[in-house]
Amino acid sequence: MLELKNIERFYQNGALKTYVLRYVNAHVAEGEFVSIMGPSGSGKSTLLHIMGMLDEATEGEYWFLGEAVHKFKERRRTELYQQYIGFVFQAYHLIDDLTVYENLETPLLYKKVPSAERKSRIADVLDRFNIVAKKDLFPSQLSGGQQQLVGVARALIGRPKLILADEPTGNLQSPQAKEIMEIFQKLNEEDGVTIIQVTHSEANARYGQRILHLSDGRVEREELVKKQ
Amino acid sequence: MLELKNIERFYQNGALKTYVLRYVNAHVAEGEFVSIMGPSGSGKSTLLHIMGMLDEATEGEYWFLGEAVHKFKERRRTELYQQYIGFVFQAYHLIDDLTVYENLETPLLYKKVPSAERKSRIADVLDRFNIVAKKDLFPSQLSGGQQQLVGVARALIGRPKLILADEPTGNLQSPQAKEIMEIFQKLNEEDGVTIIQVTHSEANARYGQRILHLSDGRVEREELVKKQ
Ligand SMILES: Nc1ncnc2c1ncn2[C@@H]1O[C@H](COP(=O)(O)OP(=O)(O)OP(=O)(O)O)[C@@H](O)[C@H]1O
Ligand SMILES: Nc1ncnc2c1ncn2[C@@H]1O[C@H](COP(=O)(O)OP(=O)(O)OP(=O)(O)O)[C@@H](O)[C@H]1O
Ligand SMILES: [Mg+2]
Ligand SMILES: [Mg+2]
Repeated sequence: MLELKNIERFYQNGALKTYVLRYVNAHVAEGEFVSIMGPSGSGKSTLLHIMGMLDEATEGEYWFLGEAVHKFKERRRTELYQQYIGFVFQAYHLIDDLTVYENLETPLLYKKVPSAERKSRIADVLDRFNIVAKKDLFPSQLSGGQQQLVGVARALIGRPKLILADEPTGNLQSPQAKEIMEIFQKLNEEDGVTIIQVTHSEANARYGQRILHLSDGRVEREELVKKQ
Repeated sequence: MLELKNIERFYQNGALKTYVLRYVNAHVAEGEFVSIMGPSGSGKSTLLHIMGMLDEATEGEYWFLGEAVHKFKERRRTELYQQYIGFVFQAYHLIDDLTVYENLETPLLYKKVPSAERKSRIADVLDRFNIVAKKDLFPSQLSGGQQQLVGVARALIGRPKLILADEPTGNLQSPQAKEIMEIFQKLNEEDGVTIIQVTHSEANARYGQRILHLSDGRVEREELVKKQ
């Protein structure tokens, strides 16, 4: 599904060059469920943004569904993102002046889903996440965990081929966190959705098949998840 | 230290009245370390904001260090907040156009701490949290966990009498989360700082002495933490 070759990402602040990712090589096949773990600042969110074409590497190649993304202009990357990817952001990034309903509708508008189908998918996801009562509220009127749930729901509602989830359960209680991981697992096992999650939870990482351990911007080691 | 009597908080959206807190009674003595737990949307952040005088109850009394806060104007509440309280926000709320250094300096300016003392306290906390290299960056240039650490550091740097922490370790790896909880424990046991934390982590709750379990805006039950 996607392949990163010798990816580098640095930031230039005046004279100071900070390498955030270096010599990163990764391959994720369609239908895989992979976790990325590592200390704060090790480059996990940066790596996920590059995979999601929301950021560009400063060096290296990124192949997505056989296409050379590193050669594309922003317009083409945005098209691919809207068509194939559902992204759960670490800080949610809901649109403040859209209601919950409108935030959930946005990915469906990009995919040109017809009106009746949009209504039914939004109703379905509001119901499954138990947030029907919140549909006309704005993000600032929701609790932290509710905002996170809307962020997850928004990433799934367009039925993407690839889900990129950055700490999707950080603000949730264990029962709700478990619910989210079971939804991911079901999408992966039954619908063949490829999932790459950043997590600092060992429990969450066990839902996947493989773990990439990042440290200081490099993939320090890979671990296979042993199922009991 | 603080006492809440029959606290109620509702929101009015048009004709709809949503009760977020109801019949809440709570007493926290100076030097206590209390945790607040409960499902998403149960009112934990709302309760913490009322305790921190950042929000007002719609009914009931709030006594803080023997003073009737529910009778005060905003100016007096802000004074008390700046003088006695360090607040760790669930969504960090760092000031985007101030650097890390300036964000950390802000509480010290409110407390009229002299310049040399400010410099030394900021240097000390940057060092302890291992973020010296980030001091001149802006919050948007930090990782999620780094922003959370700066939020915690900013709450502690003014040496408050009362720390109110809303999910202070949600975006941190276990070793760093443990470090934060040990800092809290030390401040509580050695300096008598009163600590009230909202957490969904059982492990974090064990650092305190008592747990208030919230459900649908009420204190459903209290639990004493049994030390081994
Ligand atoms: N302005 C508002 N209008 C309507 N409802 C609101 C408003 N602000 C907050 N709420 C509601 O208050 C309830 C409690 O919110 P609060 O942030 O205290 O929950 P919480 O227990 O901290 O949850 P979490 O664990 O998800 O952070 C939520 O259901 C939220 O939708
Ligand atoms: N604009 C920027 N300028 C300089 N450094 C930056 C910039 N943006 C990000 N960084 C740095 O990139 C590093 C990696 O950030 P990233 O968000 O990928 O970490 P992370 O592994 O997701 O951490 P966390 O677990 O805390 O979320 C951090 O040290 C951060 O300070
Ligand atoms: Mg991150
Ligand atoms: Mg909250």
